[in-house]
Order: sequence, then structure tokens, then C-alpha cells
Amino acid sequence: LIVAQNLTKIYNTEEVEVHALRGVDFTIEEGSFASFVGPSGSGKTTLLNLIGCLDKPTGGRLLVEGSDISSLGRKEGARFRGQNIGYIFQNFNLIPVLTAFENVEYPLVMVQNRPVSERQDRVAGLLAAVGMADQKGKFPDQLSGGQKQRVAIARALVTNPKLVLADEPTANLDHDAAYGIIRLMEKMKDDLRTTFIFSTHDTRIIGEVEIVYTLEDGRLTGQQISGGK
Amino acid sequence: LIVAQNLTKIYNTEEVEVHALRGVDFTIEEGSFASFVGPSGSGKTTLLNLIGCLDKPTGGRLLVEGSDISSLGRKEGARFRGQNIGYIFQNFNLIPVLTAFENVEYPLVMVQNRPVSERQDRVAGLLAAVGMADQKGKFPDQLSGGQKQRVAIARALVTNPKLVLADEPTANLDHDAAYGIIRLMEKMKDDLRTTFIFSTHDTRIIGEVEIVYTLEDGRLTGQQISGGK
Ligand SMILES: Nc1ncnc2c1ncn2[C@@H]1O[C@H](COP(=O)(O)OP(=O)(O)OP(=O)(O)O)[C@@H](O)[C@H]1O
Ligand SMILES: Nc1ncnc2c1ncn2[C@@H]1O[C@H](COP(=O)(O)OP(=O)(O)OP(=O)(O)O)[C@@H](O)[C@H]1O
Ligand SMILES: [Mg+2]
Ligand SMILES: [Mg+2]
Repeated sequence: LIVAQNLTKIYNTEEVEVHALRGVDFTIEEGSFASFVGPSGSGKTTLLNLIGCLDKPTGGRLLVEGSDISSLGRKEGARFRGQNIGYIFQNFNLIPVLTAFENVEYPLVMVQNRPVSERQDRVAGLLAAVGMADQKGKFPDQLSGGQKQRVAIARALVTNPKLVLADEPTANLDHDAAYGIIRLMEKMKDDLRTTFIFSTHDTRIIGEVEIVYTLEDGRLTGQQISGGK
Repeated sequence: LIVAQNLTKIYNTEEVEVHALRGVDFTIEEGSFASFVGPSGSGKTTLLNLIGCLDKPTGGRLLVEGSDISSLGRKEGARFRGQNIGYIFQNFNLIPVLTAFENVEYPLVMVQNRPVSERQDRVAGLLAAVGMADQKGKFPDQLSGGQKQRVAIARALVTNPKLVLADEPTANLDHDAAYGIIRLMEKMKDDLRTTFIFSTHDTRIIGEVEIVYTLEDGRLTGQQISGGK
């Protein structure tokens, strides 16, 4: 369960004060398949960064899985994220010195400390599920844009997190690869009650989610239940 | 005019030899509005890198504007690109220590050596045309994904190049921003006979181009004249 109350975020830079989120309120139930949509610059990534404990709100409250994450320190936030959340970054954020395989394996090593044999099977399975099995030995700078994006998706799903935050996860993917990812995520939602929250412009995702929240200039201006799966 | 004859590209890494392009042939007329499409990993970015003199072919010939660019050295290639081509990178490739304004102004300073007053008007005009006028003083890490993409687009168009290579230019843009960019580009094609070559999965672009080339696994498998503008 995720509850936002009067959530605000102001970026202070020397030149300007940016009100990226201006008092946002919503509740997202466990096992939801939901998406935030809205114009470029409307605050979608900012909101996902707050829910993902990657940044602190300026005001308001944010409850995730019962914890008030708006009050967590940096270290506690990182631990909470590692144990509960899978994050797919808009710019992928892969570790350049690790191969595709090692990037996907990383959360299993760092967070969950699983034995090697279990890790190898899980990583290989997920790379195959996103169509990247034969690219596992490559480094990020040897991969295409959509290949990097799929490695980032596999990495976020590998720990079977309760909550997945996916920022434009299909922006660089063709039709078949995009629907392959959406089906993979829907299966996790159906089998494991994983909650998925997307930020996207992609109508292929918007057509498959149950609820669409519209952000405009840092405000929630609409909420629509749709016919998705 | 762009002519490719039996164009091949092989990436050699320690682990593996990747045949990214396997003998591609095509002719693109001046003033075209054309797009390469195809699955993630099919060779679209690789092909745009060759046409844009950012990389050398492994075999075959590539003629751009009458020059055999497959035989140009690194420096000559960079000069040719600076004078004839505007390139919109799939990962934007903005200079982190320059503001949005300075990033767009950069090609006018480095390549065309225009007087300051002329530069300022041109940069301001293009930033406004992509909806980024009020973000001009920000650095790339203070911009959203789609805002960075629009700065990268403005930078590629600012020198009025003969040829624009656009790699997934609308991947992070909402409906209105995406069509704003497409209209801006169509106007340049109509007014200045600028040639536009896209690499994309975005049906919003595919629906507006005149000709679609399909790449699959490094081969050109289809060419379709469509009803675009
Ligand atoms: N520097 C490199 N070293 C090795 N292999 C590479 C390198 N760059 C690209 N490749 C490989 O070449 C193939 C084509 O890559 P390319 O980036 O051209 O694909 P693409 O069609 O642009 O894909 P996408 O739609 O995902 O952006 C891919 O399999 C990729 O892994
Ligand atoms: N570090 C920062 N410093 C200052 N302003 C910022 C920073 N990060 C984001 N912003 C601004 O906050 C606003 C919201 O940005 P955000 O990245 O959340 O938008 P978005 O909805 O994800 O956009 P897009 O669809 O283009 O990715 C934008 O105007 C952006 O310029
Ligand atoms: Mg964003
Ligand atoms: Mg590409």
C-alpha cells in the first residue's frame, strides 16, 4: 500500500526554485498495475524518486508498505529500497564496469546475499525472459539502447521485490520486446501480487494498466480507472 | 543524397564478434523524410553512426552529399559532420558542464563561428520552438529526460544542417511535445529541403515519414513508401 499526503518537492538551485510537485495526494493498493502520465517535466520521475527512497520530499507524507519513508535517513532509505523495491531508471543507470550478467546479479549479491548457484539460475532465467541471454557477457557500452533498458528491467525484477517502479521502461523497445516486458510484469503481478507503478508516455503501457494518474505541472489533475488487465 | 553499397559493420570485442550490419544497400534522396525501424539490437544506431561519420564501416561504401565518407579519416569525418550533419543521440549526449542554452549554442561557436548577436537569437528561437525557453539556464542534471532530449534536438537543428540523423528523438516525449518536434522538422524539410533520417520504434514518427526501411539482425528486409507528409 502506498499513501501520499500533500506531497511536495521543491528543487533549489542557485538560479531558480523549481516546484516539481505541489501537494500530491493518492492511495495505491497492493498488487496494483498503475501508471502516472503527463507532459515532459510534469514531475513523474520526481514522484517515483520519492516513492523509491532516492530523494526526500520537501513537505507532506509518504507511506510505503506501512513505513513513513518521508522520515527515513539516507542509509535507512537505501536499506528499505534494497529490501522492498525494484527501480527501473529512465536512463537505465547500469554499472559500466560490470557485464550484463553481473549487473543483474548485483542486487542478489549486495542485498539478499543468496548462494551462488541460486543466483546463477535466477539471473540466467531473467535475462532469458527479457530476450538478453546471448548478450550476458557484454558491458553496457557494447549494448544497444533497448538492450541496456532490458538489462535494467531484469535487474529490477531479479529480487522479486514487493514494489516495482518503472520509469519509461519501454521507451527504446520495439513492439514485440515491449509487450514481452509488459506480459512478464503482468505475470509477476498475477502470481506474486507485485505492485507495479509506471511513469510513461507509451500508449502500449497505458493500454494495459488498471489505473492512470495524470500529472500536470506538479499537480495530480486526474485519476482514471481503465479497462487494463 | 545518401548511397550505401554492401555496407557492413562488425564489432570486435574480446569475447565475441558482432555482425551489426551485414551488407546493407539503399539510396536516400535529398529532402527525404525517412525512417529505419526494426527490433532492438537490429543495427539502427550502428547505421546512423556510420552515416554520421561517428564510426567507420568494416566494409562496403557510403556516399553522403557526394563524398565517400567510408574513406574519411577521423578529423576529416568530424569536420564533414560539423558542416553538414545534425545528430540527435539516443542518449542525448549533452555536455554536463554547459547549460541548456550553452549546449545548443555550442555548434554555432565551434563549427560556424557566427557573431554573438546572431547566435543568441538563433539559440533562443530554437529553444522556444522545442518548448524549452524557460529552462535555458539549467544544467543537464537539473532537467527531466524529455527536457534533455529536446535540448539535444535543438542543438542538432541550430546550424540548419543539410542532413539530420535522429535516433529515437521522441522516446521520452508526451503526445504534444512529440508532435511539436515532428512539425518543426517537417517545416525545415519543406522550407530548406533538409533531409531527415530517423531510427525509431515510435509509431507517431512512423506515421509521418514518407519511406520506412526495415532492419532485422543487420539486414535490410523491407522498404515501404508510406502515406506520410
Ligand atoms: N560497441 C559495441 N561493441 C559490441 N557490440 C555492439 C557495440 N555497439 C552495438 N553492439 C551490438 O550491435 C548490435 C546492434 O546495435 P545497435 O545499437 O545498432 O542496435 P539498435 O537497432 O539501435 O537497437 P535499439 O533499438 O535497442 O537502440 C546489438 O546487438 C549490439 O549489442
Ligand atoms: N535536480 C533538479 N534540479 C532542478 N530542477 C529539476 C531537477 N530535476 C528535475 N527538475 C525539474 O523538475 C521538473 C520535473 O522533472 P521530472 O524529471 O520529474 O519530470 P518528468 O515528468 O519525469 O519529465 P519527462 O517525461 O521529460 O521525463 C522539471 O521541470 C525539471 O526541469
Ligand atoms: Mg522523467
Ligand atoms: Mg539504438
